[in-house]
Order: sequence, then structure tokens, then C-alpha cells
Amino acid sequence: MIRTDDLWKTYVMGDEEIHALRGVSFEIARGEYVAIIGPSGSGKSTLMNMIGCLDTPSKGEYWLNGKLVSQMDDDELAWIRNKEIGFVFQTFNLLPRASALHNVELPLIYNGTPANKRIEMAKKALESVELGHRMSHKPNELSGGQRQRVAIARALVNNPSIILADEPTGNLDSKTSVEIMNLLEKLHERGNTIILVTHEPDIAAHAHRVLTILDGQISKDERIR
Amino acid sequence: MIRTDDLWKTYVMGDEEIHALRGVSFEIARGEYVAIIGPSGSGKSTLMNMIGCLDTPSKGEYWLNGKLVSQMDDDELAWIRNKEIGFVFQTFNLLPRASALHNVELPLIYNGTPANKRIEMAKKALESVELGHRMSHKPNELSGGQRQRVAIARALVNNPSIILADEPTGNLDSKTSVEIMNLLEKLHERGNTIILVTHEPDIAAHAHRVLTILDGQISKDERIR
Ligand SMILES: Nc1ncnc2c1ncn2[C@@H]1O[C@H](COP(=O)(O)OP(=O)(O)OP(=O)(O)O)[C@@H](O)[C@H]1O
Ligand SMILES: Nc1ncnc2c1ncn2[C@@H]1O[C@H](COP(=O)(O)OP(=O)(O)OP(=O)(O)O)[C@@H](O)[C@H]1O
Ligand SMILES: [Mg+2]
Ligand SMILES: [Mg+2]
Repeated sequence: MIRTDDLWKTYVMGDEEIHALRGVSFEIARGEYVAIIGPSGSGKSTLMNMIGCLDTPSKGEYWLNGKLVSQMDDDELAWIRNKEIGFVFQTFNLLPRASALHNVELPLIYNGTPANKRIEMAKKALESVELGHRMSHKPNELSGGQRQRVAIARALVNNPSIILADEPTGNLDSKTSVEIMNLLEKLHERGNTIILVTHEPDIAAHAHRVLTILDGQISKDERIR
Repeated sequence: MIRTDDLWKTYVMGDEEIHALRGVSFEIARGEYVAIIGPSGSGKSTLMNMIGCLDTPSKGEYWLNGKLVSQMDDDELAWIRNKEIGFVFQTFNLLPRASALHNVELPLIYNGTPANKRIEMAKKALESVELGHRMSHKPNELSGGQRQRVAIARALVNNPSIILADEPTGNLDSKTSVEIMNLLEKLHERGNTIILVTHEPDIAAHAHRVLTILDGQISKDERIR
């Protein structure tokens, strides 16, 4: 379902070139649960942005569900991003002036879900991350971990088939981390494809397969369950 | 050096009152190394903002170096915040349009350090967090862990006597986390007072004393070394 072939991403800074990805090739089948680990600056978030169709490679190809992403038209890309992929960003990317509820509603607004259904689904998603009591708070009225949970709720509200989570538990205490990992576990059992970036080996251990990235390249690809 | 007496912080949301801190009292002596742990939403960042003179309590008192903070004039507060306290925020709070170098220079600009000295000190601080090769990058041209390290470098550049760090290793891989904790260890040995908020017990274990916060109150205060 996800296949990359020799992906490169190069950032040009003045007269310096930074190769954030240097020829990344792998396949992830429908329903897999993959963790990506690697040092700070190794290219994880860059790779996630490629997979999530949020950024394009400098070189190489990316097939999603058998179609070459670089040749998809805007409507198709938008549809995939909205309907198929739920993204938890490393930096949350919440609308600062909107409530938690409204932030979680956003993907449903984009795909035209009627208002009453939207609000009900958004409330449910917030309850699943234990934020039913903080729905009207704006991001700056929430703790770090609460903001992260709003981002997780937003990623899940559309029941996407592919969940991309970049450091979903980075700001969470151990109890909440366990709850989020259990939530991802349930979603995986239901058939979702899960790709998660983490620095923490205990979090990576929940996945079934671990890709290790080092200086923009996959250095290891290991089945752990 | 730091003494709080019955600190309360209440946020009013419409007709709801949220008591983020509910009577927090403790003393931290000069040169101590304290970790604050507690669940998401328990009040850690709120408490750090009080200690760092960035926010005022709704009730209760805070003495810093024997002076009642609520009765300090603006100049004195600004001096303390600039010269005495280095703050690593949970959300980094970097200037988005300025380079890493410029971000780290900021505290030195505020206290009138001459340009050549500033640049030299800022470079040194960035090298101490292994970002000598990313100095001209802006925050959105840096990885999550790199941004966190810029925030750490900025907090340390002025050699403050008190270091307040809210989740300093949240976005860092294990190797970089170890490096940052070693850096904090060195600073502690040199006589600095360190107060760090963390969710991770292994990080808290580096401290000499652990305060546990639960629902806005200190539930435990334990010397561990
Ligand atoms: N500006 C605000 N307005 C309203 N409520 C707030 C505001 N800031 C924080 N809160 C609430 O106060 C409580 C404590 O927040 P705080 O940020 O101190 O928690 P924390 O312990 O740092 O959590 P985390 O581990 O998730 O970072 C939370 O329930 C939060 O929703
Ligand atoms: N927009 C950009 N312009 C220039 N360089 C960039 C840009 N974005 C990322 N980089 C660089 O590319 C490299 C990879 O960044 P990336 O964010 O993918 O790392 P990461 O593995 O997610 O790191 P972390 O674990 O710290 O989040 C880093 O060295 C970073 O400095
Ligand atoms: Mg990243
Ligand atoms: Mg916090």
C-alpha cells in the first residue's frame, strides 16, 4: 500500500546542501504497524511528510495504494490526505484561536460532514483521549500533553485507514502514554495501518516492525512481532 | 533561595474555574537539583511559570533570594529573569523568523552584551548542544530535537544561576538526552540550581530531589541522593 523507491530530499541553504533523505526505499503493506526510530536530525519527520503527501521528494518515487503520488492531481491528493491519512505532527499544528473541539472538527469540515454529526464525532474523539472536560479550551489554555492529545484526536476523528504519528507520546506522562498506545493497538487490531515515529524504544516495542533511520537512510528493517 | 507559600493559580473559563495550582508550598535551596514529576495537566508548567517570574499567582506568596516577588518592581523582575534565570519552555518559544544563532543571542541582547562577545557566547552555547553546524537555520528549518536544543542553548547562554527546564528532553533521542543530562549535571556541579520538569522517571532519577505534583498540589517530596 505504501512503497517508496530511492527517495531523496535536499534542502538548499545558501551555498550549502542538506540531504535530509538519501535514497530511502521500503514497502509497508496494508494493516502493518511500523515504528521508525533514529537520532535527532536523521530524517524521520521529513520522511513522514513524504508519506503523508505533505511534501514532495527532490528525487525518487512514492506509490500510495498503487498510484504514483507525484502524478496524482490535487483533488486526489486532497482526498487521500483527508479521508485516508490521519496525521499527528511532532509540533501539533493546532489552530491557536480555535477551541479543542473546533480543532478536532477540522478534517470533518473539509470533507463536508454536516455540523451535528461533526460535533458528535469530535466530542467522541476528544473523550477517547480523556479531554471531554477541556473541549472549549484553546491550545494556549491547555497543558503540553493536552495539546498533544487534541492533535491525536484530530488525526483519528475521520477514522482514517493510515495513521501517521510523529512522536505521539513525547509530551505525555507514562499513564497517558499507555492509554494512547492502547488506543493505537485497538486501531491496529481493527485493520488500520500505523506508522509511528518515536525516540523511545519502549514505545517502538509496541509496533510489529521497526525501521531504523540514520543520516537520511534506512540502516535497519526488523520484524519484532 | 526559592520559597513558595500556599500558591494558587485559578483560570476562569466562562462560568468554570480551573484551579491549576491549589496551595503549593516548598523551599528550594541554592545549588539544589530538583525534578518535578506529575501527570499531564497536573500543574507543572503553571508552577514553572510562577517560579520563573513569568506569571503571577492568584493567591499565595513567592520569595526569590529573600525578596517577595510580587513586590518587586519591573526593573528588578527583568534583571532577575535575564541574569538569574535560564528558562527552557515546554514549547520552545523560539522566534520563527530568526536564525538559531540569533535566537540564542537574545538574552545577551537584552542585557547589553556587545555584539562580538554575544556572537562568540551564542556560538559556544550552540556547540555545547551539538548544533554548531545549524547556526544559520531558522526554527522551521530544524528538526524537533534541534529546536529543543536551540531552546536549551538559549537558556544557558547567560550562565544563569537558576535553570528551569520544562521537559528539556521530550523531543530528543536517547543519545542526545544523555548529552543534555550530562550538561545539566556539570552545571549542577558548578553550583547552579536546577529545577526540571519531566514525565520520564529515568530523567527525574538524575536529580537529587523529586517533587511529585498531582491535581495542583505537591503530593510527595523525596530526597533521592
Ligand atoms: N491559560 C489557561 N487557561 C485555562 N486553563 C489552563 C490554562 N493554562 C493551563 N490550564 C489548565 O491548567 C491545568 C494545568 O496545566 P499545566 O500546563 O500546568 O499542566 P502540566 O502539568 O504542565 O501538563 P503537561 O504534562 O501536559 O504539560 C490543565 O488542566 C490545563 O488545562
Ligand atoms: N526546511 C528545512 N530546511 C533546511 N534543513 C532542514 C529543513 N527541515 C529539516 N532540515 C534538516 O534536515 C534534517 C532532518 O530533519 P528532520 O526534521 O526530518 O529530523 P528528525 O529525524 O525528525 O529529527 P528529530 O528527532 O529531532 O525530530 C535535519 O538535519 C534538519 O536540520
Ligand atoms: Mg522530527
Ligand atoms: Mg506542561
